[in-house]
Amino acid sequence: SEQFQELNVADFFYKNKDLVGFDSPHKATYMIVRELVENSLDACDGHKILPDVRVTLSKVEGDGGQERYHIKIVDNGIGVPLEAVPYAFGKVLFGSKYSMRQNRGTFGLGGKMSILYGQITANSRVTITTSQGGSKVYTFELSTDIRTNTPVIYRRDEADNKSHFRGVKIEFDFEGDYGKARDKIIEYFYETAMILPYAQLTFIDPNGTLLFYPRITEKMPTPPVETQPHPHGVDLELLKRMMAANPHTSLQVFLSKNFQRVGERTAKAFLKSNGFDPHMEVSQLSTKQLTKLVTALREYPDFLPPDPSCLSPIGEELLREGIKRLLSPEHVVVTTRPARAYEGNPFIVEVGIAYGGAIMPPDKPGKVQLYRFANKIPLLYDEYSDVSMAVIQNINWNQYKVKLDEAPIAFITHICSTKVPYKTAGKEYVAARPEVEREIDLAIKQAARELRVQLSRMEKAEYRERR
Amino acid sequence: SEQFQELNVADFFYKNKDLVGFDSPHKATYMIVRELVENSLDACDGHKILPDVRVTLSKVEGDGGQERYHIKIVDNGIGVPLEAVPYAFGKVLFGSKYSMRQNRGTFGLGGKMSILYGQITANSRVTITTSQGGSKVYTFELSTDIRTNTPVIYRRDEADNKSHFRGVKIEFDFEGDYGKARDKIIEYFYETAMILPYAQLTFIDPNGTLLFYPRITEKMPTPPVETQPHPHGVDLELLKRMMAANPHTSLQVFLSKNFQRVGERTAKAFLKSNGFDPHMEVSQLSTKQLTKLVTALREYPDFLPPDPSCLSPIGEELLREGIKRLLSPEHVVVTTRPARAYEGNPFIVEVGIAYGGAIMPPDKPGKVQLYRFANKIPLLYDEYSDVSMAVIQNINWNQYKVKLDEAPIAFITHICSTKVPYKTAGKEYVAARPEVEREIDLAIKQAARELRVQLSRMEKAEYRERR
Ligand SMILES: Nc1ncnc2c1ncn2[C@@H]1O[C@H](COP(=O)(O)OP(=O)(O)OP(=O)(O)O)[C@@H](O)[C@H]1O
Ligand SMILES: Nc1ncnc2c1ncn2[C@@H]1O[C@H](COP(=O)(O)OP(=O)(O)OP(=O)(O)O)[C@@H](O)[C@H]1O
Ligand SMILES: [Mg+2]
Ligand SMILES: [Mg+2]
Repeated sequence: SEQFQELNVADFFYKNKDLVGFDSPHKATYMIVRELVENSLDACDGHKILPDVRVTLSKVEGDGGQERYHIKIVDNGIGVPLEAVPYAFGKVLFGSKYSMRQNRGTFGLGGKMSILYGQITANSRVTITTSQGGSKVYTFELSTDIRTNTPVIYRRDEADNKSHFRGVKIEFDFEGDYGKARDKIIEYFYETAMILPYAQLTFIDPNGTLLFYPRITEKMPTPPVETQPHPHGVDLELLKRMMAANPHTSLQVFLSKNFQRVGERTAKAFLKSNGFDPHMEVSQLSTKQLTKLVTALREYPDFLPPDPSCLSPIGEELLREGIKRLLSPEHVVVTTRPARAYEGNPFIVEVGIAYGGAIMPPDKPGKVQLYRFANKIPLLYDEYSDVSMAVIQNINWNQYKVKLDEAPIAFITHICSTKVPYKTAGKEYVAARPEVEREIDLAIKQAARELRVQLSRMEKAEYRERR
Repeated sequence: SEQFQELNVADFFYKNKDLVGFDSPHKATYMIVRELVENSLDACDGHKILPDVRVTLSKVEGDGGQERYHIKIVDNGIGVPLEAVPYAFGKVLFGSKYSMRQNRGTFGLGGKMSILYGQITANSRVTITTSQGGSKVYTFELSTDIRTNTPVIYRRDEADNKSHFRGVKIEFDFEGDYGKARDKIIEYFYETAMILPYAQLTFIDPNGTLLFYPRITEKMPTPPVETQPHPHGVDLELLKRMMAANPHTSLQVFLSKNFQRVGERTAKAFLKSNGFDPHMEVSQLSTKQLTKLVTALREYPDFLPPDPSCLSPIGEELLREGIKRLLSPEHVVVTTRPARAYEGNPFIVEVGIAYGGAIMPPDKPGKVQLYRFANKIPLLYDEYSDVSMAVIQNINWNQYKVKLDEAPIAFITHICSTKVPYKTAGKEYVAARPEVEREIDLAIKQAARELRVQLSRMEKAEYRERR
């Protein structure tokens, strides 16, 4: 007969680490570096701090078998408040990225899975040193009790912040495979530097190699601002939670206070046109009226599209500069689509096409040079499953005078959103949400048209020269 | 500044339902049918019960907007014990499939996500009727409190089991899109019937169409038996938990009692050759010795390979019959690989190649006809990301005298394991674990060689005829 069991969420992800991208020692090595770097970058550019992130990966004595490494990462971000430290690093599904604004982090899982991997493979505790720039610096030594999903604190020290440190330092051991992961890790830093010219990145690898990307500008984009849900993204659960918080508000005030792009006048017009009394108290709505309201909100065409101030695109100038620096092409075309939404989640698509110069034609048919980014994170896995690749492969390139199998062409795509539709909890690639797919398609075609103009202009010039 | 928050696991999956495969109304419609059918089939063939599963999907009045459906599924499985019902259907990460044997279910999530989808989109409660064949039948009306991940019981009735019902009946409403999901749902039943000739499947769709697959044999494979972990799959967390349960056992007895394929003699030989005292009490091991023990267990070459009695392959005869019935080919070749393991998880790969007859060549280059199964579940999504497709596309088919783009050929793959390395929590496709990839590769090549023999035999016969 069946044995019933409740699984704690930390236990679930420990047993199913494949679902979070930790499915082999080399992949785990990559994931650990990227998850920690992404946390550090969020702590910097999410707070208008010019990032300075330093990672050291060194080989240490193992038990034989898998190779063992020590990772150390230091950043100059906003640090973590004292009381949150054990949970931020020791409790799965705990974090500060559950808000409605663009962040690299989103699940409350990545940093913990990295630390947990060290705990399971190398019996390593994690040492966290942090300060928020105050007079004190705190150091914790932690691990996670997987079966109860609670942090275990072995040590907690407080010291005077003599060096005025602000940020986070994390250290732990884990078993991995840097040899196999190296190319991807180097690529990850390279592509991150490409789109973040305001960041200083330092990586010292187990071979003693120093990878250093200096800051080349002090100009930083405005950090995104938290926003409210858009009515097109509402569902019954969300509406019920909002109403539970404000049961005695009138419908009209309730809508205007809880949703973006809904002022009192818009709320009134919406309610009247859908047969609701604007002055009715929300707690008075019957269940039938609730579901009717959800459908009406999702379908009402006259709400303004979502407010993009919760987003932070790379920007055309920075993207163009980054592509030139990374790929040394002869031609660069960059396109930004207007802000759209899928299920009420605002998103912006930015695309670049680079042509000629140092770019080589593909080495075999069917191969496409594509650099993918999501919320300023380089995506280096599963490219042939990604929506951007599918879009590029489905375009009829003849009409742009491009032979995809022979042209010295490279594509760059960036999707930024309050909720990137990742297919996996390891953020490996982006699912083909119709609204997102459409914007990537339009952006690539727009850029392709512009490229064709540039190429034919150049052909004409060369033609005249030869005559 | 950052706002810290703890997210309940039900809330996490509600907000990230894309990660569980519920990323659009038509996909959700498919997922709901498959998750419920898989639960019913597990409740039958996991207990040597000839399955009789009946699904009815009907259209009901919605609020306008998305189409609304009512789903009803009835099975003749073992039913659910009374005290477990609210949790089995109302608590995320609760189930009976966390054991070390082959089941369709594995995460403790699928049925709940389906029911939750109905709750969120149609404000629907779920009605569960069950009996384990006793004198009583129980009916529950439930929903899930997402923020606390606890079931909410609205109604609980008990009645005399006059009709001697044994099994489960589930009913709820949800918003979906059957029009778009129909082809995949029909295919799902078709392929399930192909490999389960002992199952009776009934599906009545919203158009009133009846899909009926009668049982065509009463022969059923032996249900898999729960086994213990294999030493090659141990990690520190697992070892610590085993030791916490038996702190005063000697190392030798501890290993032989807690692992499969480790008798006391093997344990003694292993311990001595790795410098451990077989009579030492497990609680006496230092942390350093613990990690050394883990590595030694994972690497010791002289443990027998995992015991496959925890697995239940389709079987060559049943697979051959099913392929013939489904595809009406001229030639069928079927291969079973020996039981192997990845990370201590036993798995078996079964492969079929069907050629000629009713099978058509691909309608465009690069397309491959592939039917994938994992733990007897048909996989109908993301085929070009799946390990089986990658293996087939990477084989040099010239040496088997097959032109993949022109041949009337179809492939069938089945991977069964105590833990199928799914890439996503929606079980959409299988990741390319090296050990699994290798077995699929060897199986396909073995079948291809056999096919070539059959084809050249036929060519010779035809040649002789023509002379
Ligand atoms: N270097 C850091 N500086 C400041 N805060 C940090 C740092 N690293 C982690 N944190 C805090 O710890 C939280 C948890 O991090 P974790 O990586 O586990 O999840 P996340 O980043 O929120 O989401 P994701 O799983 O998508 O990465 C973060 O939300 C952040 O508040
Ligand atoms: N039709 C059924 N008959 C008997 N037991 C059932 C049935 N449906 C669900 N259950 C029980 O409820 C549990 C939870 O089901 P659920 O689908 O949520 O998770 P699971 O099947 O264990 O794993 P997965 O998420 O992989 O499907 C099952 O493990 C099983 O014990
Ligand atoms: Mg993170
Ligand atoms: Mg299930």
